Amino acid sequence: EYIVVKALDNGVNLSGLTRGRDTKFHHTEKLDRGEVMIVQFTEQTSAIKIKGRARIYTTHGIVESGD
Amino acid sequence: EYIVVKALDNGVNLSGLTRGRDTKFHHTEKLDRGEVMIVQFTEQTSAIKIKGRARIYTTHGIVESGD
Amino acid sequence: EYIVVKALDNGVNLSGLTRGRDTKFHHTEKLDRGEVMIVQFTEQTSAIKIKGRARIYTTHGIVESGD
Amino acid sequence: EYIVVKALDNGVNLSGLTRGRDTKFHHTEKLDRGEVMIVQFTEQTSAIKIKGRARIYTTHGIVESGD
Amino acid sequence: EYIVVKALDNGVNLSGLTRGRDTKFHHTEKLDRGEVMIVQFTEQTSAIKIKGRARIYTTHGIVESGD
Amino acid sequence: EYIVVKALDNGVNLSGLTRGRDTKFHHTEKLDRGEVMIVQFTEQTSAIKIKGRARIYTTHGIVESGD
Amino acid sequence: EYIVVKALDNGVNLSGLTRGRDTKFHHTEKLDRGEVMIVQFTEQTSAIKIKGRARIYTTHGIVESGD
Amino acid sequence: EYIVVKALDNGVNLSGLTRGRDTKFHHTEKLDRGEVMIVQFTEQTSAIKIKGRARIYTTHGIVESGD
Amino acid sequence: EYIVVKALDNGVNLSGLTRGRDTKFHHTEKLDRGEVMIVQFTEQTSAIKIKGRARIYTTHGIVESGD
Amino acid sequence: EYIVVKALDNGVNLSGLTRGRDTKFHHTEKLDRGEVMIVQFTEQTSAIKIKGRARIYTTHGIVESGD
Amino acid sequence: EYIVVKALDNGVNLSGLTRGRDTKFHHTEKLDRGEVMIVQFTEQTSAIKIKGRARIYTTHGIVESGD
Ligand SMILES: N[C@@H](Cc1c[nH]c2ccccc12)C(=O)O
Ligand SMILES: N[C@@H](Cc1c[nH]c2ccccc12)C(=O)O
Ligand SMILES: N[C@@H](Cc1c[nH]c2ccccc12)C(=O)O
Ligand SMILES: N[C@@H](Cc1c[nH]c2ccccc12)C(=O)O
Ligand SMILES: N[C@@H](Cc1c[nH]c2ccccc12)C(=O)O
Ligand SMILES: N[C@@H](Cc1c[nH]c2ccccc12)C(=O)O
Ligand SMILES: N[C@@H](Cc1c[nH]c2ccccc12)C(=O)O
Ligand SMILES: N[C@@H](Cc1c[nH]c2ccccc12)C(=O)O
Ligand SMILES: N[C@@H](Cc1c[nH]c2ccccc12)C(=O)O
Ligand SMILES: N[C@@H](Cc1c[nH]c2ccccc12)C(=O)O
Ligand SMILES: N[C@@H](Cc1c[nH]c2ccccc12)C(=O)O
Repeated sequence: EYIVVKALDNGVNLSGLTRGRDTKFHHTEKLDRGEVMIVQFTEQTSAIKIKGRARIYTTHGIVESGD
Repeated sequence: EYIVVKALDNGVNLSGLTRGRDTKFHHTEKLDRGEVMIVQFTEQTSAIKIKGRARIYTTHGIVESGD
Repeated sequence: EYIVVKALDNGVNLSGLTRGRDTKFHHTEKLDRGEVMIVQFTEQTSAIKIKGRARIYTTHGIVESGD
Repeated sequence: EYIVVKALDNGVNLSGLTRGRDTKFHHTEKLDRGEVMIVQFTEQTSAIKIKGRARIYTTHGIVESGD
Repeated sequence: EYIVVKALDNGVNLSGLTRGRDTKFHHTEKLDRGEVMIVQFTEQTSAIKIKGRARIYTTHGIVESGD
Repeated sequence: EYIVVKALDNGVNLSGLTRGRDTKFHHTEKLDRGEVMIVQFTEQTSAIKIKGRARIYTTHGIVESGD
Repeated sequence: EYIVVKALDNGVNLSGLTRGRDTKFHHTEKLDRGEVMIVQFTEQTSAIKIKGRARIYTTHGIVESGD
Repeated sequence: EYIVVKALDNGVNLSGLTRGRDTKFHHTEKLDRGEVMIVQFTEQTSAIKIKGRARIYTTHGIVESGD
Repeated sequence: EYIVVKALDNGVNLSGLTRGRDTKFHHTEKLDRGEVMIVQFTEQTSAIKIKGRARIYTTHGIVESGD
Repeated sequence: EYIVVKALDNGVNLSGLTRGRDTKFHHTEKLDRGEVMIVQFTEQTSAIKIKGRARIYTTHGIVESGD
Repeated sequence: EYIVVKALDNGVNLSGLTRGRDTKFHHTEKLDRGEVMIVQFTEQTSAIKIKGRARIYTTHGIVESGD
């Protein structure tokens, strides 16, 4: 399972949150306009947070963040 | 299995409830308008609760909370 | 496997019943109007009961309780 | 695998029958009009019986009991 | 794998036949008009026989017995 | 994997043939008009033979025997 | 995986060929007009040969032998 | 996985080639017009060759050999 | 997983290349016009090369080589 | 699971990020216009980043980076 | 999982890149116009690069390289 995130603006934040008892940010990737990131759920990552304007392609459809 | 949650307002609460005999809140993520969260069911999380206005993308369709 | 429950009224009861020889209520979550709960079947929960007005999204379609 | 049962009348009986050599009733849940029950097949339950007016959502379609 | 049987008359017989070298009836459930039975194939049951008027919902379609 | 057989006449023979080196009849179920039999392939049964007028519902479609 | 064979004539031969280094006939079932045979691939049988007029229902469609 | 081969002429050759380091013919079945052969890929057979006019039903469609 | 290759000319070469660190030709089957070959990916074969005019039926569609 | 990336410009960067606690770039492949790269998620790679104008073919649709 | 590559020109390069910590070219197959190559992802190969004019058939659609 992966999701695809395309930044529609500069400064989009794509963060991975830890799997397990705690839920903390373990990594934040900063994306500039037009950059695309494809990320999986993993042993480390069971939740993902997106701030800023981006188009997110998922199993359940395409979602736009930021507005 | 994951769900996608897009906050339509500030102050949306996305909570994970514990798997196992007890059912307690182990984490609540506060989302501001436009922020998107993608979360899995995990060893820790077997139930999820959403308060406030949000659009929730699931296997069974798109559901809006809050109204 | 999970189901999605959106409360259409205050005071909706979403209960989990125990897996195994006995069938008892192990947890009841009270939902207010607009709140959404997404719950899995688990090692503890093999039956779910819903009282009050709610829209329930399942593999077999959308079902409204309460009327 | 689960089925969804919505009671259309008071006094609907949803019973689980035992898995194994014997086939006996191990639990009967009484549903009032509008209540919804979602139940799995389990290690204990390999047959389910429904008496009274109810709408049953299954893999093979929607079936109404009672008439 | 389960099948759904709705009795269209009183006195419908739904029988389970044993898995293994022998093929014998191990249980017969008598259904009255309107009652619904949902049964799985199991370690004990590898064949099912239905006598009397009933509507049977299966993977391969809906079949009416009795006429 | 199961098949569904509805007898369209009296005296329909539904036989199971043995799995393994030998291919012999291990059981023959006699069906009267309107009776329905639902049978699996099993450790004992790797071939099934049907004589007489019946409607057979399978993964590959509906087949009528006897004419 | 099974196939369904309906004899359209008397004297249809349905043969199983052995799995393994050798390829030999281990069983031939003679079918008369209208008889239906449903057979699996098994530990013994990795090839099947059909002589005579029959309709064969398979995953890849319906095939008529004999003409 | 199996394929279905219907001979459209006499003298159609259906050959199995060995799995493993070597690729040799281990069996050739001669089919006469109208005969149908249904064959699996197996521990012995990882390639199949067909000479002569035949209709071959596969996962990827129907192919005619020989012209 | 298998592919189907039908030679449209004489002298079509269907080659298997070795799985593992090295990538070498381990077998080349020469096909004459009309001959059909059905081949799997195996422990020995992780790449296949086709020279000459042929129609190749694969999961991703039908491809013609040679022009 | 793999994705397909076609560079629409020179100087497109396709980077793999490490699986595990750290998220670092372990490899960046520079693609010139027209070059195509097909990459899997692996034990080393759980996130992929694309900079520059490219067309990316994924399970969730086709995404263009860079604009 | 395999992809199909048809060279549309002479001198098309189809390269396999190593799985694991390093990402290096372990094999390059030169294809002439019309030649078709069908390649899997393997223990050795987790990324594939194509230079030159070719039509590439993948799970996500057909992609043309080189222009
Ligand atoms: N090292 C991270 C990389 C990663 C995967 N998915 C992510 C989503 C967000 C941020 C980082 C990641 C991991 O394996 O989990
Ligand atoms: N640490 C949590 C992260 C998480 C996953 N899904 C969630 C849903 C809600 C809240 C937190 C989460 C877990 O692995 O379970
Ligand atoms: N602790 C419970 C949480 C839960 C999951 N599904 C439920 C349905 C109803 C009530 C509680 C739950 C469990 O793991 O089973
Ligand atoms: N304790 C029961 C709960 C149950 C599941 N499915 C049912 C159907 C009917 C009645 C009870 C049940 C069990 O695990 O099997
Ligand atoms: N005890 C039986 C219950 C049952 C399941 N399916 C049936 C079909 C017919 C009659 C009884 C049954 C069993 O586990 O097998
Ligand atoms: N005892 C038999 C019952 C059976 C299953 N499928 C059949 C088909 C035909 C006749 C009998 C059967 C068995 O387990 O195999
Ligand atoms: N004893 C045989 C029965 C059989 C299965 N499929 C067949 C096809 C043809 C002839 C016989 C069979 C076996 O298990 O293999
Ligand atoms: N004995 C052969 C039978 C067979 C299966 N598929 C074939 C294809 C062609 C020729 C023979 C066969 C085997 O198990 O492999
Ligand atoms: N002996 C070869 C046979 C084979 C399978 N697929 C092929 C493709 C091309 C050439 C030969 C083959 C193998 O098992 O791998
Ligand atoms: N020996 C290589 C063959 C191969 C498979 N897929 C490839 C793609 C490109 C180049 C070579 C290959 C391997 O098993 O991995
Ligand atoms: N050696 C890398 C090759 C690779 C696979 N997918 C990638 C994506 C981007 C960059 C490199 C790669 C690995 O096995 O993971």
